[in-house]
Amino acid sequence: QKILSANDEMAEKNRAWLSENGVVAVNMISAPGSGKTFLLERTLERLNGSVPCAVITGDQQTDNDARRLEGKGAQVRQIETLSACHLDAERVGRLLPEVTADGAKLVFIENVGNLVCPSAFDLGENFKIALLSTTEGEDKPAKYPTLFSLAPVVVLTKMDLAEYLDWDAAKCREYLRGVHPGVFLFELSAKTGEGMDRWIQYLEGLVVA
Amino acid sequence: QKILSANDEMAEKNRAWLSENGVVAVNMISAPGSGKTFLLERTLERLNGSVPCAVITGDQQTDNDARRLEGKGAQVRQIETLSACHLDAERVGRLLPEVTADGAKLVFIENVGNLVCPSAFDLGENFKIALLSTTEGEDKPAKYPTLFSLAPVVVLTKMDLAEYLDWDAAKCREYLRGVHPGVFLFELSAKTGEGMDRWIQYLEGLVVA
Ligand SMILES: Nc1nc2c(ncn2[C@@H]2O[C@H](COP(=O)(O)OP(=O)(O)OP(=O)(O)O)[C@@H](O)[C@H]2O)c(=O)[nH]1
Ligand SMILES: Nc1nc2c(ncn2[C@@H]2O[C@H](COP(=O)(O)OP(=O)(O)OP(=O)(O)O)[C@@H](O)[C@H]2O)c(=O)[nH]1
Ligand SMILES: [Mg+2]
Ligand SMILES: [Mg+2]
Repeated sequence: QKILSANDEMAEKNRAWLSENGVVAVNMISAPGSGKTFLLERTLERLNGSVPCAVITGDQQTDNDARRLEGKGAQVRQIETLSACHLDAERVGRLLPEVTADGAKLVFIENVGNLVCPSAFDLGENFKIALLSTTEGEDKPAKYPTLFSLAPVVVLTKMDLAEYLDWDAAKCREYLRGVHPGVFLFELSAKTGEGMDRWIQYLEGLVVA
Repeated sequence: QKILSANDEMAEKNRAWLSENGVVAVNMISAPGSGKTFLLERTLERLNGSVPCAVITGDQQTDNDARRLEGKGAQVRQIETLSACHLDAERVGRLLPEVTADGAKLVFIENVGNLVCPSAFDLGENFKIALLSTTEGEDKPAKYPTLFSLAPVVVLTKMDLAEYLDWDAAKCREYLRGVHPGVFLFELSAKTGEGMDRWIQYLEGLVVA
């Protein structure tokens, strides 16, 4: 019988709460600056009025990300982790009822920018979404395999910069499938809108009855 | 009397070893994909023959970075941390004599890509160098203040992409100085060579008798 850590016990409570309340939560994990908040800005604008959303965002310090996400029809809360390099199930769990109080069915959890630590801390989410930007380099999935092997969905961001970077799309997909055969991949640019329709349709599909 | 952690005790041993052996070590810390290895590739090529260098590079998995740095006149060793999100003083300490055996005076330690955890683990280095790429966004120093407040030197990388990103150089410098007044700043592109002369001269100055 596995002994659960305090975090895992809380994660299980969150998982049960989400299920009982018909809410889907995704845990967005990636390196600093790969475009999580930017993608959420454009995503919330597109889903505003069609899918009731909410956001819990974590950073060591500042509420810069939360402020960028306000005014788009979704409840947004900022967690400042101070020294911690990842969100934890307890602090996220406390915010779930509050952030869904006005009917949100889809909760985006933007984790602290980090390709390693957040993978080890279950928040009770339905699943993890890993983001990787074209500017980070094709081999990151192999070098940071814990996250990429755990995340069933990967979003490749900043595709608009690919041409200036000699981005090797095939090589990146090879690295991704090497670490996670069958991973579900989005290649998009939240800046130009390329690939955003398919991403938005996917999200709408998560909460359709 | 402060009780040192096991890591800090080892770090002090490393610090003493470096001093006794006339070797300078810098701990390069930044987000995944901000260009640490790329900068080291170009740096080793430029210092080859003028400053004897060595590299200790850490990643969760693979020796991709070490392989990129071979054949440039410097001893290179890869540490695979597996689950750890940062290098530790003990593993680095074991490699210091080996990697300087043929006379290296400047050791570059490329830490695991992570803007949070490595700041908390002293390796015994002379000082930390934080890297930040234009593609990550101007406000990262405020959002990840632990590293940027500890690092006396910051290298702004990928300046060649600044024009495609509407990079706000003044805003970024403001964030950097807000977290660390008096920080010593390099703005360069290892790709085009912009700003590299001043960086190389600075490194040469570290080891001149
Ligand atoms: N060209 C381009 N730039 C982008 C895109 N998405 C984000 N960016 C830029 O990338 C930088 C970082 O974006 P953020 O949204 O702050 O990244 P983040 O992942 O939320 O960062 P953290 O929360 O600190 O981990 C900003 O300067 C954005 O404008 C994109 O699709 N194309
Ligand atoms: N345009 C441009 N691209 C760069 C520059 N420096 C690095 N890159 C690209 O950025 C990506 C990441 O570079 P790396 O050197 O692997 O970054 P890193 O910091 O060593 O990554 P980790 O070791 O995984 O943390 C690669 O695709 C590089 O080609 C630069 O000055 N300009
Ligand atoms: Mg963000
Ligand atoms: Mg590297």
